[in-house]
Amino acid sequence: VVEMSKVSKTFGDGTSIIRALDGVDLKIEKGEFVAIVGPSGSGKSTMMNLIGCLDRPSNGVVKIAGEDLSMLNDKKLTELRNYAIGFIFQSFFLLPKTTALENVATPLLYRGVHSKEAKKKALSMLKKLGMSDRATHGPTELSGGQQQRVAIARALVTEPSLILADEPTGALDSATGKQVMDLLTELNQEGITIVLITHDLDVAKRAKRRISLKDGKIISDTKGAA
Amino acid sequence: VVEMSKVSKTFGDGTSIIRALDGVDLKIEKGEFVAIVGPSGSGKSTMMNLIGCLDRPSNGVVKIAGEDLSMLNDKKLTELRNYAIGFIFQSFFLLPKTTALENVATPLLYRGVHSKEAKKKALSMLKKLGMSDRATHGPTELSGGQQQRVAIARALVTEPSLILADEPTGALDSATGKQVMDLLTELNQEGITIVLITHDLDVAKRAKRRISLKDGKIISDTKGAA
Ligand SMILES: Nc1ncnc2c1ncn2[C@@H]1O[C@H](COP(=O)(O)OP(=O)(O)OP(=O)(O)O)[C@@H](O)[C@H]1O
Ligand SMILES: Nc1ncnc2c1ncn2[C@@H]1O[C@H](COP(=O)(O)OP(=O)(O)OP(=O)(O)O)[C@@H](O)[C@H]1O
Ligand SMILES: [Mg+2]
Ligand SMILES: [Mg+2]
Repeated sequence: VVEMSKVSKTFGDGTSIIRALDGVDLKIEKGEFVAIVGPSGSGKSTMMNLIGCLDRPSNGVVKIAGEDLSMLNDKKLTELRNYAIGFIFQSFFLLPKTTALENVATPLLYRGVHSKEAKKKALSMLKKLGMSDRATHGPTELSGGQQQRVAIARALVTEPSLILADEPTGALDSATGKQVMDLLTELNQEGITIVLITHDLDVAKRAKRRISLKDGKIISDTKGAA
Repeated sequence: VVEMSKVSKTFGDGTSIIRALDGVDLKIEKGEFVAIVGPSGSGKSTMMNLIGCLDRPSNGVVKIAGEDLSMLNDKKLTELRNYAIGFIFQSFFLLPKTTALENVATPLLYRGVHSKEAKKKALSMLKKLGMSDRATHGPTELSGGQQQRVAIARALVTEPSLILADEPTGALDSATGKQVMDLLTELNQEGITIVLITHDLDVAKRAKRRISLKDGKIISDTKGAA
């Protein structure tokens, strides 16, 4: 469902070129549960932005569900992003003057779901993440870990077939982090493909495959928790 | 150097009162290295904001270096914040359209340090955090962990006597996180007081005292890594 061939991504130009990704080849099948690990700055979030159709590679081809992303126009890319993919961002990106409930309901409203049904589904997802009692609060009224859980709820509420999670437990204590991992594991068992970036080795162990990045390159790709 | 007596902090009013902190008594002596742990939403960042003079309690007294913060006017509070305290924020709060170097130099400029000297000290601190090669880049051009390291550099560049670190390794891989903890341990050995919030038990073990929060209350306070 995800395929990258000879993918590179560089930033900057002339004197200061940064090779965020450098010749990456990668295949992820439907239903896999993959952890991406590596040092700070090694290219993990950059890779995930390419998979999530939020950025385009400088070189190489990225395919999602067999479709070469460079062949899709913006309308089709947006459709893919909104209907097939749930993205949990490293820095959350919650709408600031908006309640937790509205933040989570937003992707459903974009799909044309009626407001009443969207809010019902949003509340149910917030409940799964222990956040239903704070549904009427905005991001500035929530702790770091509470904001993270709202971001997770928003990514999952549309029941995507591909979940991209960038450090989904970074701001959570171990008990709350385990609840999130239990939820992701449950979704994976239902057939949903999960690609997860983490610095936490206990989290990485719960995936079935581990890809290690270093300086924009894949240095190891092992199946079975190690 | 930090003293809290019967401190409470509530948000909201009428129907939805949130007791972020509820009757907290705490004494931290000069030179201590304290870890604050607890579930997401238990009041850790709220407590740190009160210690860091960024917020006032709803009840009780907060004293820094023997001074009751409620007795200080805004000018004296700002002076305390800028000269004695280094704050590493959970969400970094870097200036957006500003380079890493300028972000780190800013607290020195506020103290009246000349621009040339401020930049020299800023670059040296960025170097300690492995970020000197990215000094001319702004936050949007940096990875999550790189932004975190710039935020750490900024908090340390003024050589504060009290460091308040809210999840300082949250976005870092374990090797980079260890470098940051080595640096904090070194500063503590020089006599600097460190109060650190973390969800990472390996990080908490490096402190000499652990305070656990739950629902805004201190439920345990143990000396010696456990
Ligand atoms: N401005 C605010 N308005 C309403 N509630 C708030 C506000 N700021 C914090 N809170 C609430 O106070 C409680 C404690 O928040 P705090 O940020 O201190 O938690 P924390 O322990 O740092 O959590 P985390 O580990 O998730 O960062 C939480 O329930 C939070 O939602
Ligand atoms: N817009 C940009 N301009 C310049 N460099 C960039 C930009 N975005 C990312 N980079 C650089 O690309 C490299 C990879 O960044 P990326 O965010 O993918 O790292 P990461 O592995 O997610 O790191 P972390 O674990 O710290 O989040 C880093 O050196 C980063 O500074
Ligand atoms: Mg990242
Ligand atoms: Mg917090």
